[in-house]
Amino acid sequence: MGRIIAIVNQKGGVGKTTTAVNLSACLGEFKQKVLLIDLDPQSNTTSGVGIDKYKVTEGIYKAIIGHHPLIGVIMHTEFKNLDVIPSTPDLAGAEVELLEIENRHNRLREEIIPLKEKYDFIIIDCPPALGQLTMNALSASDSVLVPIQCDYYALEGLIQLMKTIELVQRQMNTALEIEGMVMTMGDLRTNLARQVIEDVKNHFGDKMFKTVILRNITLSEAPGFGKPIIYYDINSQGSKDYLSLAREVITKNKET
Amino acid sequence: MGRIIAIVNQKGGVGKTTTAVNLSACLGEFKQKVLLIDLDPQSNTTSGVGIDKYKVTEGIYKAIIGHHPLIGVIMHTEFKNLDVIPSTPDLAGAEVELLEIENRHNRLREEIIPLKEKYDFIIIDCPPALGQLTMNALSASDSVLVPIQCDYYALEGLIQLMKTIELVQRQMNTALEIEGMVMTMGDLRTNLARQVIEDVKNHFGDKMFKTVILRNITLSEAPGFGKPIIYYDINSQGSKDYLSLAREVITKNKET
Ligand SMILES: Nc1ncnc2c1ncn2[C@@H]1O[C@H](COP(=O)(O)OP(=O)(O)OP(=O)(O)O)[C@@H](O)[C@H]1O
Ligand SMILES: Nc1ncnc2c1ncn2[C@@H]1O[C@H](COP(=O)(O)OP(=O)(O)OP(=O)(O)O)[C@@H](O)[C@H]1O
Ligand SMILES: [Mg+2]
Ligand SMILES: [Mg+2]
Repeated sequence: MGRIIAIVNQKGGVGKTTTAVNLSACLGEFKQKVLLIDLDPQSNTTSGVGIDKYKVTEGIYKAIIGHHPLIGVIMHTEFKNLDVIPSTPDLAGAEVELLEIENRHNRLREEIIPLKEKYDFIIIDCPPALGQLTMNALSASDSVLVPIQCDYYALEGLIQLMKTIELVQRQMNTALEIEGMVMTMGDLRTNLARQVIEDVKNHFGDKMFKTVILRNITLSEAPGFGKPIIYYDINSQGSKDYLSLAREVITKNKET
Repeated sequence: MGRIIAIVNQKGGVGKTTTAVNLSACLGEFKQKVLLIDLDPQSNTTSGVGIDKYKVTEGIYKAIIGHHPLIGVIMHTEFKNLDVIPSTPDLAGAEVELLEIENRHNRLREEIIPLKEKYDFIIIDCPPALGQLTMNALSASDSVLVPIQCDYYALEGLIQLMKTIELVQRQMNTALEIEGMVMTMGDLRTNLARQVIEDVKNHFGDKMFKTVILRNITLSEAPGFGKPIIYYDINSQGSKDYLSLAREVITKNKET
């Protein structure tokens, strides 16, 4: 049965999309069947795997607002074992539209259950907010993976994020676990990065992945070519880091 | 009469808060009286000027939801000519609460008009979304300043952002202008950054500020000490860049 992991952090620009796209591609490289869902109206995940959001007619919006079965909006990509459900520009309206729907937080959860048998992992990229779309992802997921940038402002939002996760665990999804925290954009030459990593380790202990994603220019170049890092430059630091993260995620889930 | 500038970009982590805090402090250095408003529930601007959001009892939430006059929630800071209206954790609920209020997009606009006489500049930091809070800021402002990170994903959201600004200009605030685009976190040694700057220059021409904010570790260290960059390290690249941006903003507005 497939494991559903939501990539969440309301702080902007911490590497949610970069982690969603590259973790998914690396899991696929290790023969895991992966479905990547873009739940962010910015559609960065969609373009990160080479799909033009303006050419897509049906995406996640049609499933969670239009009751269209999810299976009908799945697209195959050119990358090994990687399917994707794209986001379209109309998703920007979903934050408000969901407020008027009965059982609004469970729309994605209801639709996603039939897909768990078809994939080993379902990865959901979320917008930088704790609004209706992110609540849908938290309600539908088995666990949450939190990218944390090695910067001061990124630490500030963690208290709020943990409170929201606890709220979801109590009221919407008692089975929701923490998959882990992954440090991103780390420049280990600086005191600040080392200090932030130390702080997170003290707070979250073994929930922090051993892999630290280092700052690496190729990770920000690859989206311009619509390719995950291992298909853009397999020898880059970014590829090493995300392959290592994927191995940790597989090992952790094989044990259970 | 004070000029109200909203710092807006729905893409996360592009330097909205860093620009709001440091531009405000630098304008204050040049003897401009500045009010900085934190309209983001993450409260990064509030902590960026050394205020503990958990110790603040009244902030922007009380004014736009609670009809409390804005003047009553202004705090003085230790920095020259810089006052601030902080954000408190209850602001996180405002995105949904505003939907039930009559005339929801104009709450801030109604409250802010009396303050225009007391300040030379009012700077508003916004969350990474085009929701109700950002719409309030766009409706209340004379102009929009858009930070753009020198990265591929940051380019993607600009079409959506410009459409939203045009919508606001047509329906809510015909006088809204573009103050300008400022390129941020530029590492000019990389092709990507130079290419992104070139693209923005081709699209937006003279709306792009001449100042490019370079990537500079001191800019991400300063928030940890609750200080704008010119009070943390006046000799840093970050101080030079934001002082230069402040000079451009003053020159541009003196002409009018
Ligand atoms: N390890 C890294 N090294 C260098 N650049 C990176 C790294 N990870 C991400 N980036 C770049 O940093 C920017 C922010 O990353 P990304 O867009 O993945 O964050 P996000 O959390 O998804 O943002 P948002 O909050 O807007 O959804 C992007 O331009 C990306 O290319
Ligand atoms: N020029 C720069 N050089 C180095 N680091 C920077 C620079 N500008 C901003 N940063 C750092 O990058 C991160 C993102 O910047 P910031 O938080 O200001 O962006 P934002 O757009 O306000 O994010 P959000 O979308 O979450 O509100 C912060 O940790 C900040 O300290
Ligand atoms: Mg993203
Ligand atoms: Mg911010």
